[in-house]
Amino acid sequence: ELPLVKDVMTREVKTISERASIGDAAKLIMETQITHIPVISKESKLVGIVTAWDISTAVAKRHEDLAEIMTRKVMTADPEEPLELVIRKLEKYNISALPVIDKDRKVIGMITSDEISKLIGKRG
Amino acid sequence: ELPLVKDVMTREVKTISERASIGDAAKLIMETQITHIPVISKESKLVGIVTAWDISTAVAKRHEDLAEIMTRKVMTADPEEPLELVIRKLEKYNISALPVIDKDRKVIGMITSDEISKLIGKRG
Ligand SMILES: C[S@@+](CC[C@H](N)C(=O)[O-])C[C@H]1O[C@@H](n2cnc3c(N)ncnc32)[C@H](O)[C@@H]1O
Ligand SMILES: C[S@@+](CC[C@H](N)C(=O)[O-])C[C@H]1O[C@@H](n2cnc3c(N)ncnc32)[C@H](O)[C@@H]1O
Repeated sequence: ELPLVKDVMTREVKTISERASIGDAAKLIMETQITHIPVISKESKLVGIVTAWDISTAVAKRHEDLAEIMTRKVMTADPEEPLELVIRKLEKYNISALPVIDKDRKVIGMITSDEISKLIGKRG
Repeated sequence: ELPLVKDVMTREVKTISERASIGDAAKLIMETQITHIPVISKESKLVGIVTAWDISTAVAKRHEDLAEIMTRKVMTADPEEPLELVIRKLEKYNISALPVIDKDRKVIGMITSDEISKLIGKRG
């Protein structure tokens, strides 16, 4: 049987405030080597996601503000969700990570194709 | 048994010339939605790799040239290599993709954690 999201997700999530700048997001992505950063409101609720791809696109389009480049309609995962559903969502939207949220839309983890791919060798 | 790299790699690879600018790389990443772009010489040999993460880092560090931000020591894969070795390399270096090269260091494919993670559901 496949594991659940909560068995594979990372729990130490780097997030950024919606009031941050593109430079702040770029610095956080550089320092953590993480490419997907959930954007949160003052009440710590998920309001968007900004990725290295978005910052690269900002360079191509000469955008200046985080609000211009972050994605607001975020695909998320539930900790009790089976991994197959997550894999299908990642494939359908061509994305590489999903924030895991609780009932208050607080970010409690991240599940990534990097982590999922590591399961292959272990399952034989 | 696990597949070989050649069974999982994508063969349509977007590459960029080492004489390109950061703006050219950012535009290619935006248009293709691909985050890992092999950098090739005039003779089409692999000389580096530039990713969305590198362009994001260029924003944080205010770098101006592709040569400043691309990684020259590229981790690659061989088409006949077993997938387990690839998964170990990705994990060891915390990277999400490997160019697949032939004996002349020409890029013949890409293997990514995105593609590998899609195998999970199928193998049951
Ligand atoms: C289409 S993907 C292509 C590159 C790569 N697969 C990735 O995930 O970054 C790039 C876009 O997907 C968005 N994205 C990434 N993860 C997302 C998620 N969980 N929900 C919604 N959009 C997401 C990013 O904000 C970015 O605009
Ligand atoms: C350490 S990773 C962290 C982010 C993400 N895992 C990724 O692969 O982009 C970012 C750095 O890895 C480098 N990189 C990505 N794929 C590589 C490869 N196949 N060989 C060498 N360096 C690579 C990039 O050039 C970038 O400087």
